[in-house]
Formats: sequence, structure tokens, C-alpha cells
Amino acid sequence: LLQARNLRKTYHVGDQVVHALDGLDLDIHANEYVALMGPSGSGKSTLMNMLGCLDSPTSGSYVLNGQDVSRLEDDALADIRNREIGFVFQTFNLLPRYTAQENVALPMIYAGIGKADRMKRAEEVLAQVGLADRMDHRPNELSGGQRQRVAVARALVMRPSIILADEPTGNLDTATSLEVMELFADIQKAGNTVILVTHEEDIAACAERTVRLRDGRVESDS
Amino acid sequence: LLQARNLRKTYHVGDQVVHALDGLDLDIHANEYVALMGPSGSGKSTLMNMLGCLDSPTSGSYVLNGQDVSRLEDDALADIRNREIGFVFQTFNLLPRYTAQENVALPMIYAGIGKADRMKRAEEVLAQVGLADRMDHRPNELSGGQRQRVAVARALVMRPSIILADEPTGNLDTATSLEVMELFADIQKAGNTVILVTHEEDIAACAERTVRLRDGRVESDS
Ligand SMILES: Nc1ncnc2c1ncn2[C@@H]1O[C@H](COP(=O)(O)OP(=O)(O)OP(=O)(O)O)[C@@H](O)[C@H]1O
Ligand SMILES: Nc1ncnc2c1ncn2[C@@H]1O[C@H](COP(=O)(O)OP(=O)(O)OP(=O)(O)O)[C@@H](O)[C@H]1O
Ligand SMILES: [Mg+2]
Ligand SMILES: [Mg+2]
Repeated sequence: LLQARNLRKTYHVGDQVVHALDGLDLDIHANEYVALMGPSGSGKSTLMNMLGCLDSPTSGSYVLNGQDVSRLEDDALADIRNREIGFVFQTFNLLPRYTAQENVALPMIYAGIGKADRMKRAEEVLAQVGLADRMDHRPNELSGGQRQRVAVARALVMRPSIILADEPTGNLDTATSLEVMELFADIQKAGNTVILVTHEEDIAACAERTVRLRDGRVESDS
Repeated sequence: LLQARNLRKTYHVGDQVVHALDGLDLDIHANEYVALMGPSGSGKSTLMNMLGCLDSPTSGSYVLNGQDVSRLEDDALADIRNREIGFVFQTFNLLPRYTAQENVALPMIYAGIGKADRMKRAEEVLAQVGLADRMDHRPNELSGGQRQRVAVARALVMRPSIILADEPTGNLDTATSLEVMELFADIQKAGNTVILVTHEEDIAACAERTVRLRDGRVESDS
């Protein structure tokens, strides 16, 4: 389903050259549940942005569902991002002037879903992450863990076939983390693919396979 | 050192009333190392903002070092915040247009420290969190865990007597978390007070005392 070959991502900061991804190969099949681990700065978020079609590599190839992503037009890419992929950002990326419900409803506007249906579906998903009583709060009126759960809800709202979650439980207590992990387990049971970045071994243990990165490459895979 | 009595913080969102703090009492003595835990939304960050003089309660009192904080002038409060307290925010709060080094140097400008000394001290603290090679990167050129460590470094740079750290290891792998926890242990050994919010039991175990919140009050304290 997802095939990355010799991915490189190189940044230049002043005279410094940073190899965020340094020749990375990875295959992920449909309906797999993969945990992605590795030290801070090892390239996990950079890789997730490639897999989620949010960024393109300096070199190397990425084939998604048989299509070479670098060959796709902007419209086709935007369509894939909106309908096929649900992305939970490490820093949430919520819109500050909109409520939790409006933030979660956002992907459905692009898909042309009517307002009443959007609000109803957003409410449903927010209830699944325990935030039924916070729907009208804006991000600055929410706790850190509540914002994180709004980000999770927004990623799930279009029922995408691929979930890319970058440290989705980093700000959650154990009980709430387990609720979120239950959701991801249900998503996989429904036939979808889940890739989640975590630095907690307990969370990684919920996945079937753990890929570990170091210095922009795959160090181990089991 | 820190004495909170019957703290209340009430928010109004539309018709909804939220009791973020609901009559909270807490005493913390000089040189203590306290872990603050509790479910997402239980009031930890709200309490930390009170203790750090960043926000004032709806009612109740907070006495810091013998002074009633609600009686202090803005200047006196700003002075305490800058010299006495180091705050690590749950969402980092770095300035996006400044480098890691400039962000860490910021508290020293207020204190009137000269530029060469500021840059040298900022470099020293960034090295302590393993970011010597990322000093010239801006926040959007850093990984999530690197930003978190810049936030930690900024809190330590003025060698404050009270460290308030709101989930300082949430985005860090185990090895890097231990490095940061070592720093906090050193700070306490130097005679200072450390209060840290975490949802990880292993991290809380590094403290001498764990205060657990639920629904805006102290549920247990050991
Ligand atoms: N400005 C605000 N307006 C309305 N409600 C708020 C506001 N700020 C916080 N809250 C609410 O107050 C409660 C406590 O928030 P707080 O940020 O202290 O929780 P927390 O314990 O730090 O949670 P987390 O572990 O998720 O970071 C939450 O339920 C939150 O929705
Ligand atoms: N825009 C950029 N410019 C320069 N360097 C960058 C940029 N973005 C990321 N980097 C560097 O690339 C490396 C990989 O970053 P990435 O965000 O993928 O790490 P990560 O594995 O997600 O780390 P963490 O666990 O801390 O979130 C880091 O060392 C970072 O400093
Ligand atoms: Mg990351
Ligand atoms: Mg919080």
C-alpha cells in the first residue's frame, strides 16, 4: 500500500546540512498496524509528512496505492489527503478561532458535505474521544490533552483508510490514552491501516509491528 | 514556600460553567520535588499557571514566599516570574521568528544581562539538553522533542529557585527523558524547588511526593 524507497530529506540552516531522512526504505501493507519509534530528532515526523503527502522528499520515491506520489497533480494530492488519509499532528494544528466542533467538521467542508450532516458527524466523533461537553470550546479554552483529542477526532471524521498519528497520546493520562488506542484498534478492525509514532513502549505494544528509526533511516523492524 | 488556599478558577463558555479549579488547597515547601498528576482536564495546567503567577484565581488565596500574590503590583509580579520562577509550558510557547539560542536568551534580556553573556549562557544550557548543534534553528526547523527541550532550557537559564514544568517529557523518547529528569534532579540538589506535571508514573517516581488532582481539587497526596 505504502512503498518508500531511498527517501532523503535534506535541510540547510546557515552552513549546516541536516539529513532528516537519509536513504530510508519502508513497505507498509493494507490493514497493517505499525508503530514508529526512535530518538527525538530521528526523522519520524519528517517521514510521516512524506507518507501523508504533506511534504515531498529531496530525492527517492514514494508510491501510494500504486501511484507515484511525485507525479500527482496538486488537486489529486489534495483529494487523497482529504479522503484517504487522516493525520494527527504532533502539535495538533487546530484553528484557534474555531470551536472544537468546527475544527473537527473542517475536512467535511472540502468534501462538500452539508452543514447539518457535518455538525452531527463532528459531534459523534468528539463524543468518541470523550469531549461531548467541550464541543463549543475554542482551542485556548481546552486543556492540552483535550486539544490533542480534538486533533484525533478531526483525523477520524472522514473515516479515512489510512490513519497517520504523530504521538497521539503524548498529553494524555493512562485511562484517556487507552480510550484513544481503543479507537485506533477499532479502525484497524474495520479494515484500515494505522501508523502511529510513539515513544512509549506500552503504546507501541498495541501495534503488530514496530519500525525504529535512527538518524533518518530504519534501524530495526519487527 | 507556596501556599494555595481554596483556589477557584471558573470559566464561562456560552451557558456552560467550567470549574477548572474547584476549591483547591496545597502546601509546597522549599526544596521539595513534587509530581502533579491527574486525568486530562483535571486542572493541572490551570493550577501551574496560578503557582507561576501567570494567572489569578477567581477566588481563594495564593501566598508565595510569605507574600500574598494577589496584593502584588504588576512590576513585582513580573520580577518574580522572571527571576524566581522557571516555567516549562505544555505547549512550549517559543517565539517562531527567533532561533533556539535567542529564545533561551530571552529571560536574560529582561534582567539586563549583556549580549555576549546571554549568548554564552544560552549555549551552555542548550548543550545540557543535547541541542548544541541546533542553536541556530528556529522552532519550525526543530522536531517536537527538540522544541520541548528548548522550552526546558529557557526555563533553566536564569537558575530560578522554583521550576514549574508542565509535562516536560511528553514528546521525548526514554533516553532523552532521562537526561531531562537528571537536570531536574540536579536543580533540586542545588537547593531549589521542582514541581512537574506528568501523566507517566515512571516520571512521577523521580519526585518525592505525588499530588493527584481530579475535577479541580486534590484527590490524594503522598
Ligand atoms: N479559557 C478556558 N475557558 C474555558 N474552559 C477552560 C479554559 N481553560 C481551561 N478550561 C477547562 O478547564 C479544565 C482544566 O484545564 P487544564 O488545562 O488545567 O487541564 P489539565 O489537567 O492540564 O489537562 P491535560 O492533562 O489535558 O493537559 C478543562 O476541562 C478545560 O476544558
Ligand atoms: N525545516 C527544517 N529545517 C532544518 N532542520 C529540520 C527541519 N525540520 C526538521 N529538521 C531536523 O530534522 C530532524 C528530524 O526531525 P523530525 O521532526 O522528523 O524528528 P522526530 O523524529 O519527529 O523527533 P521528535 O521525536 O522530537 O518529534 C531533526 O534533527 C530536526 O532538527
Ligand atoms: Mg516528531
Ligand atoms: Mg495540561
